[in-house]
Amino acid sequence: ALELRDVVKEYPGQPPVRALDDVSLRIEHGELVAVVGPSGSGKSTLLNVMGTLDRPTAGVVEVDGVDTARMPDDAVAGVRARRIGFVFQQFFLLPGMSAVDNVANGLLYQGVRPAERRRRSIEALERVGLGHRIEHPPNHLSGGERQRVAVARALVHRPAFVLADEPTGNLDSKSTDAVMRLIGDLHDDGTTIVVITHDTAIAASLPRQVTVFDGRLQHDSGTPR
Amino acid sequence: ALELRDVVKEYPGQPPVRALDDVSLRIEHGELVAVVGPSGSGKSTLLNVMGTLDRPTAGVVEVDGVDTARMPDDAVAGVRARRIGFVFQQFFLLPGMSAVDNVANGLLYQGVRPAERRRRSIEALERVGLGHRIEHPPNHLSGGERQRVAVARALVHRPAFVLADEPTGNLDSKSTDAVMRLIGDLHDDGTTIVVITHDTAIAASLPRQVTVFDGRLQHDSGTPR
Ligand SMILES: Nc1ncnc2c1ncn2[C@@H]1O[C@H](COP(=O)(O)OP(=O)(O)OP(=O)(O)O)[C@@H](O)[C@H]1O
Ligand SMILES: Nc1ncnc2c1ncn2[C@@H]1O[C@H](COP(=O)(O)OP(=O)(O)OP(=O)(O)O)[C@@H](O)[C@H]1O
Ligand SMILES: [Mg+2]
Ligand SMILES: [Mg+2]
Repeated sequence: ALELRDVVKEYPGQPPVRALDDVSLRIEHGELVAVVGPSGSGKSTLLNVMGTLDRPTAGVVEVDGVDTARMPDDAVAGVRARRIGFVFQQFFLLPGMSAVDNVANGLLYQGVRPAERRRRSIEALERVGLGHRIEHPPNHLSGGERQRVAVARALVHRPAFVLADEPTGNLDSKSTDAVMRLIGDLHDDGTTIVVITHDTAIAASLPRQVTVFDGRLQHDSGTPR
Repeated sequence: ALELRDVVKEYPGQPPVRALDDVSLRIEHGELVAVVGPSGSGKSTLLNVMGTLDRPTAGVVEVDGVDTARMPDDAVAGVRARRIGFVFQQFFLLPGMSAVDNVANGLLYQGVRPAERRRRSIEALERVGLGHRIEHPPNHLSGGERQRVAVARALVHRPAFVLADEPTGNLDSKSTDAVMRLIGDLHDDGTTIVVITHDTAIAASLPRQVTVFDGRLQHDSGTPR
């Protein structure tokens, strides 16, 4: 499970910004959850804290019972690299590297040999409709193509947890369907997936919806038990 | 009017990518046009060529009868700075500068004094719901907040032409409505506006829709005359 208890995330400022305000949330293995809420409400902050990219100001963040909020950085980084795949709201692809090499980076810490990394990366790109763009670097790709490369990179090492921040925001309906089908397939294989989305149709199609408002969990359609 | 005649945009490669393939399009003053089409179909390339950010490989690009495709770079830059406001698909805000200063940059070449630049920039940010974030730099803003700063910056100098590339892709419904209302108000004041969008509801709400497919104009719901 991925669990947050009484989590606060506050940024300094005049006045300070309380991006997460006493949040408690438990996500069981194998769940598929939508996170929705207004712009600026705290969704990305929630995902970053869940994925151990950001430390909370207060509260507990447990990944399978291990309290990551109190672990040293390198230990946290190890947990994260092995078990969590992140699709970022602003992609962060490596410029100057081809799409296939960008995706293969997602396999670098998994002990996978180069030929196999390339094979699996090409397969991941084909699944998001980019088999014809594998050698293009990000600056030779459209916005939606870059987004799909970011999706492929996050998923290629088959992490236990996938945290996706607006994975279809730049996509047309055909590419959106391809990405959501890929997410659905991973979920069928047992992956735990959290998707931030502004697309109400996508949110409604997932088994559980969590609503964020002003840094608080305003609504949670509920866990399966 | 903004007019493209027989425009080709080809990128080198194995094989070369024909991002625009013999495109002709005329947009009259005061029009409000949606550009739709699949991811990778050529929409951003079309907008960049229309907005003189990219030179075509072949063909003519006329802004009010002036052939910009054959003008020297500095002359083109002058036309563009005075007359065109761009909302980019990937924002390009200046890091380390507050939201209000980022927006005020949109007024630097208009001979507007600093106090007036600040006043108008605050007003622009309030219109997109960011009055409470004016001093935040981009890295202290959410994805949707950054997008709205980019919208405010593009519009603050009241350009004759606004070219918006997915201006609501990262926004919830409330912020999307605020941005589209702002676009509608500018249009009522006579601004010529072209909006690339994957949101079929937004596209349907505009007076004209142009569909791009594989670098060609597949459909054009038509000009008002
Ligand atoms: N510099 C470049 N070199 C080679 N190919 C490029 C380059 N820039 C863009 N392309 C290709 O040109 C095609 C059109 O790109 P464009 O950015 O116009 O698409 P788009 O319709 O805006 O897509 P999206 O909806 O994903 O933003 C894409 O397939 C892209 O891979
Ligand atoms: N480093 C920071 N310093 C101060 N405030 C911040 C910082 N990072 C984020 N914020 C603020 O925290 C709030 C929550 O941000 P967050 O990115 O989680 O929102 P979000 O729900 O993902 O929004 P969007 O839908 O626009 O992506 C925002 O109002 C933002 O301005
Ligand atoms: Mg966000
Ligand atoms: Mg584009």
